[in-house]
Amino acid sequence: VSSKYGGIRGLSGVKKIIAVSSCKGGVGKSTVAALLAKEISSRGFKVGIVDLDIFGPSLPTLFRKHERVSLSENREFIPHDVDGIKLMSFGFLVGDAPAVVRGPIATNYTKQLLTQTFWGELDYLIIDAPPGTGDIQLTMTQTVPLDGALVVTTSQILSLNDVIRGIKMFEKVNVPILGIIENMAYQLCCSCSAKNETFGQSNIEKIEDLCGVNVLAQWPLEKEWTKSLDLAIHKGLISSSVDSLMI
Amino acid sequence: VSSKYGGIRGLSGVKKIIAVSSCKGGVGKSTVAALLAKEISSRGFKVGIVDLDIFGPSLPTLFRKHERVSLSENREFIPHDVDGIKLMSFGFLVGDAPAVVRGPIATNYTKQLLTQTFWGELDYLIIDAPPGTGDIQLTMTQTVPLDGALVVTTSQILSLNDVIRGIKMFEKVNVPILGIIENMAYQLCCSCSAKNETFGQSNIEKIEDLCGVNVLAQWPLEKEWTKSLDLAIHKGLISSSVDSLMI
Ligand SMILES: Nc1ncnc2c1ncn2[C@@H]1O[C@H](COP(=O)(O)OP(=O)(O)O)[C@@H](O)[C@H]1O
Ligand SMILES: Nc1ncnc2c1ncn2[C@@H]1O[C@H](COP(=O)(O)OP(=O)(O)O)[C@@H](O)[C@H]1O
Ligand SMILES: [Zn+2]
Repeated sequence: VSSKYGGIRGLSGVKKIIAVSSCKGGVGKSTVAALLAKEISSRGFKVGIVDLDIFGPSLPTLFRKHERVSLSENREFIPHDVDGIKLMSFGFLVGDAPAVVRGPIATNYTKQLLTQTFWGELDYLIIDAPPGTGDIQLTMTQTVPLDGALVVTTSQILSLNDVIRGIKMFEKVNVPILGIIENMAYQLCCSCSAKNETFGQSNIEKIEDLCGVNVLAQWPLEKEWTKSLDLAIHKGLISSSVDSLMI
Repeated sequence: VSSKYGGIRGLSGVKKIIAVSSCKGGVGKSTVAALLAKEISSRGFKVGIVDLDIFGPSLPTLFRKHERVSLSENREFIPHDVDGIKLMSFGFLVGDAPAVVRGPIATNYTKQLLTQTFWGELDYLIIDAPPGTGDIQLTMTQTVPLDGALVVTTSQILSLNDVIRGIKMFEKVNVPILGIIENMAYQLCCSCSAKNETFGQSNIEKIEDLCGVNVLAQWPLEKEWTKSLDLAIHKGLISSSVDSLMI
């Protein structure tokens, strides 16, 4: 039994833990995390995702799974399995109503989700972290050692400071930043397939210069992804993004 | 001297006051407000804009004006004049550093900007309100009677509740909602000029059904507008939007 994760029973079969973060909601972080998980799973690896957003869980909607999870005899949460991907979320505990919790209760729930879920053998556990750098994110970095963090943003990031603060949070605890994925960076014309950029390059270059973090990939605005997480539409791009993560 | 605005000296020459609002930052509210002001001004009307965002003033950047304003003998702010449009903003008081103020100080500053600026004769005063429904927005509705409010949003509004709360704030004080402008709703292909929708229609229809507020216009994602407020690029659209405002 691996002691890599400090002897936490539920994580003893997990090989690598990657956090997917963002500095504000709505940039598509959960969508990106889910598509990356599906791609890694399609390569034959065992993958799990844990969604730490207490206030707006993502996994029930993304994977169309709304049932509660059951408990093992050791009182650990048994994650859902959808197409071979293990899933755990607050949405599977309290249903769709957003939890009205604050402070210490939220951090306790966060620790439970991370340490009391029985994942079994996983090559990768992907953490879908809530946007920002608050208590829940700090709890995440303090509760489990992360092998890497990926930042999801859009080219319209209006506050460079927010992105930089997020990057610094991981650097402070020596978590390597795997890179930035710029989501919704362009749209392929529905008529002629020309690439139409959304906002242009300037902000992303500034972050690269300021933090030394590089943009791994630019993903398109893909309306189909608002309806279903179809890998096939941009398989080459998602696949090379996973390659660039180099995990 | 008109007593329409409760005998506030600085507003005594103003015929109509319109608020431009949004429920979150970055939807392009200030850009839309400025373009509408320029269009109205191009029709020969006297227009002023007051930007109430203490923490992130918009007008200095949009109109490339950074000098401080001077005071009249009555200690009223003398707004800037750029191409015939009168402009007032916190950015013209404290420079580009965002003010670090909270609560009562912010509301006092807001009242001052609204009531102690000498606008002279104006057909329209446009208020660029900060996003949301906090103290500053409430102070605005309590300090000056508004002839109408316009809501700016994007098709990716993730929280219908926020939009609805904004609309209700105006309804509570009997301010007519002139309508919604859905910004960045589509992009014209740079290659073939086909219209590529950004996110689709569903959220906007829900708001229309829930609140009985209609979408006046859909404006495109126009990269040129991140560099300069050029009316000409979409003159027909901006012009018909002003017609639809029916003010
Ligand atoms: N690349 C994309 N193309 C089109 N829509 C996207 C894309 N990424 C995300 N979305 C949509 O944007 C919204 C927010 O995405 P989500 O993944 O929940 O963002 P976050 O986790 O950052 O809050 C959802 O409606 C989602 O379907
Ligand atoms: N229709 C549009 N097309 C392209 N860029 C836009 C559009 N509207 C706004 N922007 C850009 O989006 C950013 C936010 O716009 P801004 O007007 O400051 O939004 P808000 O007042 O809602 O915070 C700015 O960089 C602006 O140039
Ligand atoms: Zn095209």
